[in-house]
Amino acid sequence: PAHIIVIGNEKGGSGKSTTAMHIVVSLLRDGYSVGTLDLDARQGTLTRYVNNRKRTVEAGENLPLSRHAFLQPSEAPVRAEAEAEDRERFEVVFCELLAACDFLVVDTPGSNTYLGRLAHSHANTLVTPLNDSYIDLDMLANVDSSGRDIVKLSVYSEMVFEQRKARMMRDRGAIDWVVMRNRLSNLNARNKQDIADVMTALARRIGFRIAPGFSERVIYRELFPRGLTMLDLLESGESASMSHLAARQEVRNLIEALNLPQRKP
Amino acid sequence: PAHIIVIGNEKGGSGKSTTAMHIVVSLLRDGYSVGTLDLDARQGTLTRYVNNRKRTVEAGENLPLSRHAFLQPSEAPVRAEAEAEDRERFEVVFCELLAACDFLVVDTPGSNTYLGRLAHSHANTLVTPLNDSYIDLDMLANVDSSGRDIVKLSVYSEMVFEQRKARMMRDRGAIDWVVMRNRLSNLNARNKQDIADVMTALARRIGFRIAPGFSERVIYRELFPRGLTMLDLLESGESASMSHLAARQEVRNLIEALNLPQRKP
Ligand SMILES: Nc1ncnc2c1ncn2[C@@H]1O[C@H](COP(=O)(O)OP(=O)(O)OP(=O)(O)O)[C@@H](O)[C@H]1O
Ligand SMILES: Nc1ncnc2c1ncn2[C@@H]1O[C@H](COP(=O)(O)OP(=O)(O)OP(=O)(O)O)[C@@H](O)[C@H]1O
Ligand SMILES: [Mg+2]
Ligand SMILES: [Mg+2]
Repeated sequence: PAHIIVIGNEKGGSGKSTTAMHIVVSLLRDGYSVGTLDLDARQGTLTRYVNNRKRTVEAGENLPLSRHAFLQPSEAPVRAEAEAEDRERFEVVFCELLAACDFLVVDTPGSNTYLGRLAHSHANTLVTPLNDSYIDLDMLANVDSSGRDIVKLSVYSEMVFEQRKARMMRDRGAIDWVVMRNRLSNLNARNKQDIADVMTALARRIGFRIAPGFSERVIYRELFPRGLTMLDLLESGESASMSHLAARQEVRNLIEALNLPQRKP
Repeated sequence: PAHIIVIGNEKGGSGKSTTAMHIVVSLLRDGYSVGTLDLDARQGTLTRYVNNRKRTVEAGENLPLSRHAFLQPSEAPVRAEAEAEDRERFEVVFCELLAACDFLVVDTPGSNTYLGRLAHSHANTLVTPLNDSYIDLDMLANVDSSGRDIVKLSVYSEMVFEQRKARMMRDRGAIDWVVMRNRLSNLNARNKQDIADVMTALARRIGFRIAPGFSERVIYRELFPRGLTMLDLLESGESASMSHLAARQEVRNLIEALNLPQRKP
């Protein structure tokens, strides 16, 4: 069955959909079959990215495509019914992709939803991107006014803890939780170091490991209308700027750090 | 009654809470009484920012504070009941702050919620920050693969349209919708221009105006643990770097562009 990679962070705009697409394209270009599941169907960023890619293929480009599905949250008027409906639809789509693909990449919303929590409880690998920022950090842990000491754990840490328990109870499975910084700049050495120090302490305390992340580069977002990533450009022989090559290396370093199981592509 | 400024954008991480706090502190430092209402109580970014500021005041700093309230969404099991509960709690808190303050700044979640929509329908001024990115733009309008032509309007534009109608029906009031770019960099001239062109066309088409926005600067986020903004630092005589002065000017330019009504501070 597919190895499941969930991209999660309750904090909005931390880079989940961007990270999801770059992991997807990297695996596709290595020859794997990849399923993509968008649980943020109202925003539908991943769905649009995949549809833009299809549009580019229909216009004549030869690009590998993922097998895509998305789930609209139930509109049932009673919460328990809506959750039951969400769960049923999730299981149908999830099982289908699980059987059909080498890897299944699930994009979750930047808010606390039943479908998002359900996906977390099914992850083999959980990838959490976050901005190099105390505001993003605040969803993992509250810090004191020096910005150096952890005062208490915060809502997203608690959610992951709950879903790790759910996973353990369902099938004794463990979730490999990998956190990466996103939109990093070369400047701001002091803020960067302060946050890195808190993250190192937090990693030990709540059980995640830290992977090399992505710098702030326009190449991570300017190809969205075409459904492309820099991996597609470079490997089709388009001219390569320094930033494109550096970005590709960042994506490769992340994939390497994820320690994904070997599959025959 | 207070002039109501709602900070809204369904897209996560566009800079709502950051923009909210900087507008709040600017108005406070000009001597106005400011109410703050956090409708994103689970994430609670604005609530934490305000509490961090209180903590700094309790430690001896002399800083103006907003009058703060936050609303947890109802947990009622039936959707219609939950919305009725949310509406009642909103009206109590809202009326109180409306009567007590010169300005009321409302921070909304980066997702589609009943409380968020309700706040939009009560706005005098709606401020929408967004990243200089096709991914953020996608919540206002879908564009074609060239990234230049608008294909159709998207979910957040539709939401604002609905809430403007609701406002018009309730009290014939109009919402001044101001959109600003956030986390701008000096690089990426082509992507920046392409997005600026789409925004100009969109502004005419859906009825918003564009205000000068904020650059990407660590000073917009590194003071979060202390509950401060660069306006507090500069005006207390702390040493001012070029970036701090430039950031303060960006905040002042935004406030100016908002065209807020004159109030006796
Ligand atoms: N490394 C990067 N370099 C440049 N821009 C980036 C990078 N990562 C993300 N972005 C931009 O930052 C914004 C947020 O990214 P993205 O939409 O992927 O986050 P998200 O966590 O999926 O957000 P949401 O919570 O709304 O689903 C987007 O405008 C995106 O284009
Ligand atoms: N102008 C800026 N310069 C530097 N960093 C910024 C700027 N604006 C926002 N940020 C950072 O970007 C991230 C998103 O900002 P913020 O939390 O204010 O957005 P939001 O729209 O309120 O997000 P959410 O949808 O999760 O409520 C945070 O880490 C914040 O510190
Ligand atoms: Mg997303
Ligand atoms: Mg916010």
